[in-house]
Parts: sequence; C-alpha cells; structure tokens
Amino acid sequence: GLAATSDRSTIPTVRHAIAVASGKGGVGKSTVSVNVAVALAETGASVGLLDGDIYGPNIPIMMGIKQALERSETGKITPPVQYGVRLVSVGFVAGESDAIIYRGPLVGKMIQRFLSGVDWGDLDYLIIDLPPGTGDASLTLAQSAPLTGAVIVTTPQEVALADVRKCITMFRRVNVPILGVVENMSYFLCPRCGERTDIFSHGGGRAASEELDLPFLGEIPLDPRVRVGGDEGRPIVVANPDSSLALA
Amino acid sequence: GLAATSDRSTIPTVRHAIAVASGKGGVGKSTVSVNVAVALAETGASVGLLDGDIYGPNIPIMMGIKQALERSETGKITPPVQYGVRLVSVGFVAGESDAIIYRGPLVGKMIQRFLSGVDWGDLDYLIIDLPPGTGDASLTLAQSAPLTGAVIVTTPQEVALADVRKCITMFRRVNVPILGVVENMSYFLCPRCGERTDIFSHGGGRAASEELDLPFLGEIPLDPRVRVGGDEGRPIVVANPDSSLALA
Ligand SMILES: Nc1ncnc2c1ncn2[C@@H]1O[C@H](COP(=O)(O)OP(=O)(O)O)[C@@H](O)[C@H]1O
Ligand SMILES: Nc1ncnc2c1ncn2[C@@H]1O[C@H](COP(=O)(O)OP(=O)(O)O)[C@@H](O)[C@H]1O
Ligand SMILES: [Zn+2]
Repeated sequence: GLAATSDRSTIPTVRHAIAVASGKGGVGKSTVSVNVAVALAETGASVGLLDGDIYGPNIPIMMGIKQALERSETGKITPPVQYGVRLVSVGFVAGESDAIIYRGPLVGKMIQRFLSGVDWGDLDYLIIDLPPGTGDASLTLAQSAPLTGAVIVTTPQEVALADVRKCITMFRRVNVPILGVVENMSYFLCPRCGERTDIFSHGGGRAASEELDLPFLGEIPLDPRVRVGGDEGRPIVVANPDSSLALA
Repeated sequence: GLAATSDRSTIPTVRHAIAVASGKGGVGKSTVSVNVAVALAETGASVGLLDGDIYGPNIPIMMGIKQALERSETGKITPPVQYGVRLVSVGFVAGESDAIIYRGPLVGKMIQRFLSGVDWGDLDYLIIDLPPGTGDASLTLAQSAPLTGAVIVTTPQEVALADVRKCITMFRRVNVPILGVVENMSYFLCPRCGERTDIFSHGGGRAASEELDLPFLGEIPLDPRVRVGGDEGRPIVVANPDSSLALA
C-alpha cells in the first residue's frame, strides 16, 4: 500500500490516510469527518476513523457509540465498528475533564499508539480528524501519520482565507498535499418560506480555494438535521441518505 | 482597587478584571468580549480589552483596528483606543502565520507583559478574551490576571453542559468566581416570514446554568448583523444600538 514506501509506514495496511483539518474550532470539522467516513463505508469501501481532536473528542457522540477499548490477543486495540466504520477516539481514553493534560510530547506518543497499536486491518481509507487550529498538537499528528492528503473545512466568512492559508502552511511543513476545501454553514434556507440567509456570509471558502489554487469540494448549508444527527449519534448520510448534504 | 489586595496585583489600577471563556472555539466568545467591552464603555465606564486568544486573535479585526504597539516614555505599551475602549491584542505582536510558536511557558511571559507592561491607566473594567478551551494556555492566562470573575459563552447544543462543566473545573483551580453563562446562537428568526428555527438546538446554556447553579446572563440569537459587525470592525452595539443583541 501507499504507506509502505515512506519511512512513516506505521500503518502498512491502509491505502489512503486522509486528514481533516480546520483553522479554528466550531466550523464543522468533526461533522465532515464523520459523514465522509460513513459515506465512504456505504460505497462498500473499508473505512477507519481516528478521532485525534484532543481538545474536544466529539466523534464518539456523533457516531452514537460509548465504548471502552478492547484488546485482541496480540495486545493491539480492536476498534469497535459503527455504521460500517472502524472507530478509535482519544475520547475512549481520556475522561471528560482531562482536556488539560495534553501537552506536546504526550500528543505524539498517544497518536503513535493509535496508529501502530490498533488492529485496523486492511483499510481503503483512514480518516483522521485533527485537533482544530495549526498549533503543535495538529502538527504532531500530521507528522506522525503517513497521510495521502488533507481536506480543509472552513466556514464562509471573509476571514476564512486566513484560516485556510494557516492550514496550508502547516501541511507544507510536512509535505502533505491538500485534496481540497469544503465550505460548511454556507447559507440557511427557511423551512417555511424558503428565504435564503447567509448568516455567516457566503463564498469565502470557494474564494479561498480559487485564490490559493486548491480544489473546491463543495458547500454544505446550515441545516438543523445536521446538528440533530450529531447530537443523536446518527450522521446525516445515515439519517437522510437523499439529502443534498449526503451528496456534498 | 480590588486587585491591590491580592498577591497577583499586577494591575493595581483596574477595579474589575473579567475573563470571557468558552469550552471550545467558534461559539462567539470574541464577539461577546468585544460587545461587552463597547457596551460598558458606552455607559461612561473606563474600559480595557485584552485579546488573549493566542490561537485566533480576531479582536483587532472585530474592532476595526490594525495597529502596531506604541511605547510611552516610561517604556510601557500605550494601548490604542477604539469605540472608547483601550485595546491590546496578541495579534498586534504576532504575524498571521505565527500561531505555532505559542507553547506553555511563552504564553505566561507574554501575558505578564500585557498585564504589567501596558499603561492601562485607571480602568473600571478590563475584559480579557481567553483562548478557547481549558488547556494550559487558558489556565496560564486565568492564573496570571487578578480576576474578579469569569463569563462563560456557550452555544445551545445539549453538549454545552460538558463544555460549561470543563470551564468551571478550570476556574475552580484558580479560585475565580463564575459571573454567569451566556447562550449564543440561540435561535434564528427568518427575516422574511419570522419563522423561528433552532439551528443549533435551544436552551442548552440555560439548562447548564440551572443544573450547575450559575447565573444565566441571557440568550443572543443568530443574526447576520452580528457577523457583519465582526467582519467590518463595527460591533453590533455600535452599529445597531437598539437591537435586542445590544441589550443582552
Ligand atoms: N452544516 C451544518 N448545519 C447545522 N449544524 C452544523 C453543521 N455543521 C456542523 N454543525 C453543528 O455545529 C456544531 C459544531 O460542529 P463540529 O463538527 O463539532 O465542529 P468542529 O469539529 O469544527 O469543532 C455541532 O453541534 C454540529 O452538529
Ligand atoms: N449571534 C451571532 N449571530 C451571527 N453570527 C455570529 C454570532 N455570534 C458570533 N457570530 C459569528 O461567528 C463567528 C465566530 O465568532 P467568534 O466570536 O470569532 O467565536 P469564538 O471567539 O468563540 O471563536 C464570527 O464570524 C462571528 O461574527
Ligand atoms: Zn421564512
């Protein structure tokens, strides 16, 4: 597989490892990671999802799974499977109020454990949800995994350009190609009258991708069903397969 | 003043230093800091605003001010004034892509510089915008300043309870009383037909404040004028004094 040729071949059985990043928190990075992973699994691919967001490991909630880690006889962690996706999260390891313990060197060790200490099996895709921002936690994670590429999630505000640029700087440092930019919370359509409101502006993500010569992967509108899916642990691609969000 | 009696009296001339915190990014913490500071200044109080959000110092943009720091003859920094508020930001010091350099010990030194190295003058209020989350950067800042109290900003999702609880854990460590909880992005009213949609759910912040026995300071709806104000550097209390947001 891809990883075997690079000196970072900690996961030889994974064909494509894709990081999902954002310049700051609260833009929908974890929501996009979960829905991309589940959508890929629904096409028949074998998919893993690593929740590396040490500041707010919400992926277990969004996937509707509360699970302590189990070990196989090899001593490796056996990831639980939900919606066809093998899942491991820092949330399985840390307690709710442990957020403060994550300092630089610990992050690196923990990620190595999740990459080489988990029995992922043969995977077509491993989606890695990075911590928000471009600080040392994200950098450490991006350096530890043999990444095929990265997807940047942004909201539509004009300031999005600065956020996307920061992510590019970080990925250039570790020679990871950028697969594209997703603009989330792009607009809102009133459920009663259809009026469109650009609550968080519109188009900043597309403009950033054009200015920085990156592929634009699409817009996702603000939609209460997305948030409900996250709260109830049923990702939107599972709950509403036909919705335009699922196709994004 | 209050600070003079505690051993942390790095700012003897400030009557009340108030931290604004959030469990995660993107919930509107900086927006609330800016609007609280400007609203207090409009009542005639003397107000300072310290942007300590090292991961995303957006306050200069939200206050419409791009300013390098000037020094007085005493060698202290003279904070520029905008909308009646004296303002200092880590954004004045760091370049756009410098986000990565902030590691634990550096944060503490920088904050000390902003607290004792700035010529704040006599202030009724100093509003301190903390970094998002409860990691070591927020903890360091909360420890360095002689805080009267802290305001927690959250969004309405059910997961808000976990975020507010994390903030309480952090402030308890440094003996800082919590003044209350603000729920932002509480609901959306369609500008054409008035239909209300709880895009990010509703009431999680109020429920958290009741469960944790904290004062509930109010709801702020999702409103494009808030975002426009942030993008254009004209805080909503300045742009639309009568709006319900200004009164929150
Ligand atoms: N397009 C959307 N429409 C409505 N709510 C959304 C959308 N994208 C994300 N959300 C909600 O916004 C909140 C933050 O999303 P999350 O994925 O946790 O952001 P991040 O990982 O960037 O911090 C969650 O409650 C999620 O359900
Ligand atoms: N009530 C609101 N309605 C509409 N937009 C808002 C509201 N509160 C914040 N915003 C916008 O959301 C974005 C994030 O807000 P910000 O204050 O930067 O969050 P934080 O400081 O928590 O990261 C900004 O573009 C801001 O203008
Ligand atoms: Zn309507």
